Amino acid sequence: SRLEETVKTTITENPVVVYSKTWCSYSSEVKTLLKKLGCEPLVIELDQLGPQGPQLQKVLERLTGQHTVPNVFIGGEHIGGCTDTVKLHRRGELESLLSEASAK
Amino acid sequence: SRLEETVKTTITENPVVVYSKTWCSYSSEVKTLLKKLGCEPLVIELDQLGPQGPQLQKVLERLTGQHTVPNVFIGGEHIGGCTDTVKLHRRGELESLLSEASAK
Ligand SMILES: N[C@@H](CCC(=O)N[C@@H](CS)C(=O)NCC(=O)O)C(=O)O
Ligand SMILES: N[C@@H](CCC(=O)N[C@@H](CS)C(=O)NCC(=O)O)C(=O)O
Ligand code: FES
Repeated sequence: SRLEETVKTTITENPVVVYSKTWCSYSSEVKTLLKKLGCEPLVIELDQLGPQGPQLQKVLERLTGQHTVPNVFIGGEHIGGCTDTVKLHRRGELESLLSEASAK
Repeated sequence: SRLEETVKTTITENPVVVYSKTWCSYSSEVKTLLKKLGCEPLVIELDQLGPQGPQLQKVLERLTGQHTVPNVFIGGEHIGGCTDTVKLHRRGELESLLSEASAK
């Protein structure tokens, strides 16, 4: 579908992408963490896109199996949600992923 | 207002009350923590009450100054949100608050 192609292009052309919701604390946490590590994530706030928001969320579920936010991509790869990202950071792997994706 | 009276009665008659949203991870975290500490919170899921949900959320804001979820009450007292509750737990104060409340 066209929306699916849009998502694929977005995550390929942008080193760090976060699909988020403005009111969601888990989404805020992951955005704050990534910015703290010096990267400028492309943030897509699904609650600010009118009817396209839920559509995008469905496409993301089809592509990643994940229907929740935040939904994080680094270097075109699906990372996961907030807990997954924090886990990677605790293992010391997040920063290297970010530099590989040349997001810093 | 009648809704305000309902809230006041709810938090007075129930030792632990959590105003929550079913999809919210911060709400889940606080519910899990309280249950892990052996208490049976009364949980009110604001997203499952139709139009009354947003109304309740407004009343809670009037009563507590807090417009977010989760909104936690112990022994009739406003505790705060997820981070506030976790903070109390880390200081070792949550469990004593809980036992005091169930002794009332
Ligand atoms: N463990 C996941 C939890 C993700 C989750 O449950 N997200 C919630 C919001 S906090 C969600 O997407 N709920 C459904 C929705 O908002 O559409 C993570 O760390 O990201
Ligand atoms: N620090 C607060 C954050 C509370 C917060 O921002 N809650 C969000 C959901 S995670 C919220 O209520 N957003 C507005 C809404 O859902 O109406 C806490 O720990 O509870
Ligand atoms: S909506 Fe509350 S943590 Fe995501």
